[in-house]
Amino acid sequence: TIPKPSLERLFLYYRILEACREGRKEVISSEELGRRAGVDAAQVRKDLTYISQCGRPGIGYQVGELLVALEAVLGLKRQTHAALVGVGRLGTAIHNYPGFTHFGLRITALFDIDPARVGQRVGEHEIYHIDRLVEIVSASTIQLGIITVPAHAAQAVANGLIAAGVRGLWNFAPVTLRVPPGVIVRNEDLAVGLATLSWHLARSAKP
Amino acid sequence: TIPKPSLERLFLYYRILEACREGRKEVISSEELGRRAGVDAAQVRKDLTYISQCGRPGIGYQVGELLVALEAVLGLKRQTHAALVGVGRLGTAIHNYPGFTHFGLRITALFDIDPARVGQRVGEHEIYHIDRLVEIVSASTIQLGIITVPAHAAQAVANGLIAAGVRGLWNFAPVTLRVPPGVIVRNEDLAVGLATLSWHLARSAKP
Ligand SMILES: NC(=O)c1ccc[n+]([C@@H]2O[C@H](COP(=O)([O-])OP(=O)(O)OC[C@H]3O[C@@H](n4cnc5c(N)ncnc54)[C@H](O)[C@@H]3O)[C@@H](O)[C@H]2O)c1
Ligand SMILES: NC(=O)c1ccc[n+]([C@@H]2O[C@H](COP(=O)([O-])OP(=O)(O)OC[C@H]3O[C@@H](n4cnc5c(N)ncnc54)[C@H](O)[C@@H]3O)[C@@H](O)[C@H]2O)c1
Repeated sequence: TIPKPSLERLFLYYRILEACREGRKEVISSEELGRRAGVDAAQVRKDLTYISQCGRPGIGYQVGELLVALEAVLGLKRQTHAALVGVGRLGTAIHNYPGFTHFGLRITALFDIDPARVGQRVGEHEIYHIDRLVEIVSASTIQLGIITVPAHAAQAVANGLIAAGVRGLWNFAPVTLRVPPGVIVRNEDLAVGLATLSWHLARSAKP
Repeated sequence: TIPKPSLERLFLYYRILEACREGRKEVISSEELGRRAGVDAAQVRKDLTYISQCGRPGIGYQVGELLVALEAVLGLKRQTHAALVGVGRLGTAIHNYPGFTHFGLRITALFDIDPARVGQRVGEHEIYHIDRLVEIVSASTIQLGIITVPAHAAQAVANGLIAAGVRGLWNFAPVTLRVPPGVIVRNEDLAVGLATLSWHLARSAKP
């Protein structure tokens, strides 16, 4: 399997190579790909061996070939359907963001608990009441749950998604979810990200 | 200095202990703190040595004492002032989020380029035009820049913030920023987070 840091870099290279394709650039060296990704060239070459791509010395890599190989290994053509629970500030920003379709994500159902939001139409979807989560999700092709509800509601929402057969959770609430084995959780704790940055900033600030 | 994984966990413990204080819980064991944080008890004890806290065997830690020690070591009482550039979907969600004040962050200036947004009032702030970034930020106590503009504009915005004296950047745009030594950048690449989750999901899915 591909180690996590390499995997994250491969997704980064994919986005850079897409921009090259749009700019009609056909060949790229590991030095240039490295410069655009903020990674050194030797690391780029090592990462690309995971998708069995070797550049030609002096010429580099074919952009088109790299994209095909990355799409296959990273499964980017695969569609992943997701339910988003909690259509508040963050949920709305995530739902409306076109960038996730690059990676094959489609949000196909929205849920909330607030009577003022339930029944509203957002884009092509209607916001369902959370009580219908298991009924709607278990009858769908949804494999992923995006949790953008307040911290106190997150565990109950996770339980509902798991009961409906979802095996992957993308959690933005600042709590540690307890899930059975076989369920994959990715926590995005934005506040901790910020706190770590300002901590480093204070330590490096001029005394 | 504190290693990054321990540092991120200390912020997580801080949030859990705050909830304990609100619930009038005065003592907590490393087992219980570990269970709430999703970390094993031995790791909790090891992390807490960074803030020179040792529990009493059989009794545990005083919640109040841990909070005081964490606030001091993590510098949580320190105010960090930030400028947010790009008051769109994500920028608005981040600006309105009350959770960041726990970690001493205050967003004190907003910037955008869209004439329809410039001059609008959001909460207590007026949205300034990006052309006034250096003038306003260099005359302020702002140390941190939050970048929520589209990818094509992010490098120019980073340059402006650095020119204005900012030394820390929290970047949400999916590009690798090039910055001079001494400037700290934290990238939050949400799309890569999602892509990695759906990759693991596909690999573990039933064949
Ligand atoms: N806004 C940010 O920038 C930000 C940053 C970091 C973390 N977060 C975290 O993301 C989560 C969402 O934050 P937000 O700012 O969007 O909050 P918000 O209050 O704007 O939105 C929360 C939404 O969840 C809904 N909800 C509440 N309980 C529910 C339940 N049981 N079932 C279904 N829906 C429910 C609410 O009706 C609301 O629409 C929170 O856990 C927050 O801590 C947000
Ligand atoms: N919305 C999400 O959930 C999400 C998820 C992942 C990544 N991102 C990234 O975050 C960034 C913001 O995304 P969004 O969804 O909020 O986009 P958006 O288009 O809703 O907002 C972008 C804002 O930036 C402003 N802007 C553009 N150029 C500018 C410049 N030169 N100076 C100042 N302001 C400028 C625009 O006027 C707009 O208000 C993007 O880089 C995006 O790729 C967003």
